[in-house]
Amino acid sequence: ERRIISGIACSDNEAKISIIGIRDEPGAVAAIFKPLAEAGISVDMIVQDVSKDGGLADVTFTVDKDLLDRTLKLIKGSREKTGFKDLISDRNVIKLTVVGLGMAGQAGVAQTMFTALGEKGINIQAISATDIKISVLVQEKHQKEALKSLHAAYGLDKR
Amino acid sequence: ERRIISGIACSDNEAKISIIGIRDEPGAVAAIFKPLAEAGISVDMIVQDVSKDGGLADVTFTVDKDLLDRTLKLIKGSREKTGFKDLISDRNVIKLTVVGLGMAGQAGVAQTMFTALGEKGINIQAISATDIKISVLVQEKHQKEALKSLHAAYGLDKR
Ligand SMILES: C[C@@H](O)[C@H](N)C(=O)O
Ligand SMILES: C[C@@H](O)[C@H](N)C(=O)O
Repeated sequence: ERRIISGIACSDNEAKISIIGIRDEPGAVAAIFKPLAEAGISVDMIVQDVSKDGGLADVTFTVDKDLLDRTLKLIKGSREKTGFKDLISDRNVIKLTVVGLGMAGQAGVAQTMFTALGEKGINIQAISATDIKISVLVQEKHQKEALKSLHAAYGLDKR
Repeated sequence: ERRIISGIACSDNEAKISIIGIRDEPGAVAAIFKPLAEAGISVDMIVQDVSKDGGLADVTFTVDKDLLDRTLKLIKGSREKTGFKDLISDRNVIKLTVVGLGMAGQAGVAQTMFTALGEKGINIQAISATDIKISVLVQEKHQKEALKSLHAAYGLDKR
């Protein structure tokens, strides 16, 4: 069975932050991330879906766990400017990433990942994929089982 | 001024699909993408944010424009199984991607992209970023101006 992915990675040093209800208008996310960029805080995963209700959108992203408190402080500090509705954070997440090989047959790469997690009852909290790279956030407690399931699903557990 | 990105790409052959209100429980997205994977339809960008209200989540993704109708048909066809609330699609989008170099100073890469678009009044519809790669969806009509602004923002317009 030929390989369709080049690797599976797991990052457990990330914390998730969700900013709820930012204005869906030009410049809104730029204003959100400005204080973070100025503080030199690197953001890893970023997920923002289209807005539906009343022109408000949400954005979820991850930063290193040890930068969480500082990041939350900066976001709250700029609330007057950015005007969001709610702020949620969670330290107990891991980011699982699968990288495809970009060959024919890639249609199944994301599907295989989602199925491998779904079948083990592991809930996917967020998905960020572009091209051949797919990242998902799940609860930290699932780490061992998630990696085992992913390796098996992609045929990487054969020795 | 040193380069902080390795490239800017624009894909104008993509159509956006948003599936609104899928159950936020294990296996839900797997069920959504199953018929697409079985039909050999490759999905490029995928964005799914955390759910807030009543355990329902949305997922937005892109496929080649010429596969849009077929994809919508397949999604509607499996609605009994997957049970979503709404289905929205849009052909008039382009995907802009910036790839960072993964060096120190990466904190500003996403910020620079968002600011470059925001300042030109270009609205960001969706964001999918992981590690050094950031992709956003904007309206097709903004293509020329968006690329011009991004090249200038990253100092790639100097000759
Ligand atoms: C929601 C946010 O992405 C907004 N549309 C912006 O362009 O900044
Ligand atoms: C919403 C969707 O991602 C769901 N949580 C799943 O795991 O499939």
